[in-house]
Amino acid sequence: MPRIAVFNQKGGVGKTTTALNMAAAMARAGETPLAIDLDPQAHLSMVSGVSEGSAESSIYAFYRDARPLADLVKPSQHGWSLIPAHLELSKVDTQYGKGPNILNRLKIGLVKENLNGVRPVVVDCCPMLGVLSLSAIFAADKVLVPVSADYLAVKGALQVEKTLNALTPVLKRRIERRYVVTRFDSRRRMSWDIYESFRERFGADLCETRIAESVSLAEAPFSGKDVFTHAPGSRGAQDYQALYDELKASGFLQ
Amino acid sequence: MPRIAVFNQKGGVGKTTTALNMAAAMARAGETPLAIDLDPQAHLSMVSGVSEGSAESSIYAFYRDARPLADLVKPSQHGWSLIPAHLELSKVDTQYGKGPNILNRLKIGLVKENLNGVRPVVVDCCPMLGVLSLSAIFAADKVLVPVSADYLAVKGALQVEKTLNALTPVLKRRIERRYVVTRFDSRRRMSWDIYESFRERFGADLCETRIAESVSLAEAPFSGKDVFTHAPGSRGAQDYQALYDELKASGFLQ
Ligand SMILES: Nc1ncnc2c1ncn2[C@@H]1O[C@H](COP(=O)(O)OP(=O)(O)OP(=O)(O)O)[C@@H](O)[C@H]1O
Ligand SMILES: Nc1ncnc2c1ncn2[C@@H]1O[C@H](COP(=O)(O)OP(=O)(O)OP(=O)(O)O)[C@@H](O)[C@H]1O
Ligand SMILES: [Mg+2]
Ligand SMILES: [Mg+2]
Repeated sequence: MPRIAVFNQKGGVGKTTTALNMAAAMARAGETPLAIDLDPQAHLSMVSGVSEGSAESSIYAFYRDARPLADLVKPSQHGWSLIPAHLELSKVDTQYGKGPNILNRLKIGLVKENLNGVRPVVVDCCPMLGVLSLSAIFAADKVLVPVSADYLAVKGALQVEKTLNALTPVLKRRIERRYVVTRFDSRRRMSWDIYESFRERFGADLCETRIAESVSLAEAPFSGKDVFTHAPGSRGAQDYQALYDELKASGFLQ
Repeated sequence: MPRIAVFNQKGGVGKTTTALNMAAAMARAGETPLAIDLDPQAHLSMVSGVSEGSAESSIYAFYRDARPLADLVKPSQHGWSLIPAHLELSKVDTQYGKGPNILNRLKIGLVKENLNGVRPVVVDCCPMLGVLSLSAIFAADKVLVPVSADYLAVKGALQVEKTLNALTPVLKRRIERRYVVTRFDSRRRMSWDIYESFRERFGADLCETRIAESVSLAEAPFSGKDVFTHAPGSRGAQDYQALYDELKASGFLQ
């Protein structure tokens, strides 16, 4: 069962939107996905319709009090479960170096509790390469990198690639990764130019599926729903379904 | 002369785009603005056409080696100057509590060197409320808050308002602030609904000017230019000019 970190240190590229709708696509395919919100700003928790809880009932309790991850799982209303985040989680990022194993704790917890023997895990990251995002990458088998089609996102994607490659000797394995272009505006010449340059740079690591800029994806959080529930026929739903199908077919979701 | 922090802890709402084009608008009005990049990911530095430098020639040298800010100023090619950032700057964020006065050092430096007696200062922040962004807010007279017209941005704007109000007793003054809606898509019903709800919530603190989603703003960084230089007649240039004019007329840029 895959453990997927949704990561890009660039802000606003669609990490949370991707984590949410990938978990929903997995649930619709009959899997029982577990989403983990590893962003102190708790955006995935907010858009999952999970009401705001205390730090003690969030993933921060795993770090601070060694609470079992299984105790922190909340069902969302749409077929997938979530361990929510909390603002206190930012204390973990400022603890770099204050524990030899902090980067490995999430992986150890998931493996020890066998939380993903039978269920896929999707981790949403914050827009910073700190202890939390590194913990997600260390815990994951694979990294899904949403990239938007603009200048700083191009720079950011190259930075992500560098980071993942730099971690290969540390983790003693090559981290499997896929880049998916999001917020794609097909009317812009620039969008296609960038897509082509990603294709040249990342080859088969670049998804064929592009997630179009689509109002259904921006609207869905207002009803606390994923896009399939909020707007089943919409472009946004079709694109995330296509992304799920492509990643499934290519073995990325094994 | 104003010191303006461009801040929002939400990623990808247009902080860097706003900092760049506000500095450019000031330069076109005959002012001599100084931009300070306080994001370890150095996006403002990248889009200013300032080539990537060492940590020693970035704002990190001010923090680590107490180098004078004046020594770190680089001219950009379009009439405004910049103190660039560097990835090493992330070490400052992890030093919370390791220096009683770290939050005040930028303000003290600017005042002591009288760096903005005659010139306005614009500070670009990273998408996190840590030591760096707090330093920018402490150093600034005013905060300009770009907000995009979507669900998480609404949540984020309320969070920013809470944060600024919570700092009032700490700073012993009310931080003057303006919210500006960015990446506005006037064809979406949702955009107008959100704008109206911001108007209700923020009243006169919400700018009349809305920055439309406009390809010229996304393209300009590819040529290392601000939008006025890259696409003078474009919607993006008009909108940022209008924002500058509005903030000037209302006294926010005094
Ligand atoms: N394909 C899309 N079409 C329309 N809107 C989108 C799309 N993808 C994302 N959005 C909207 O853009 C905003 C930013 O997306 P999102 O919050 O998922 O990005 P993020 O990378 O998680 O941001 P952060 O770095 O702040 O965590 C959200 O409000 C979301 O609703
Ligand atoms: N009004 C707009 N129209 C079109 N594109 C825009 C607009 N504003 C911003 N963009 C593009 O959206 C992307 C995100 O904007 P920007 O990087 O300025 O946001 P940010 O808040 O600084 O992000 P971060 O949180 O990562 O620092 C950029 O590539 C930028 O070119
Ligand atoms: Mg997010
Ligand atoms: Mg920025």
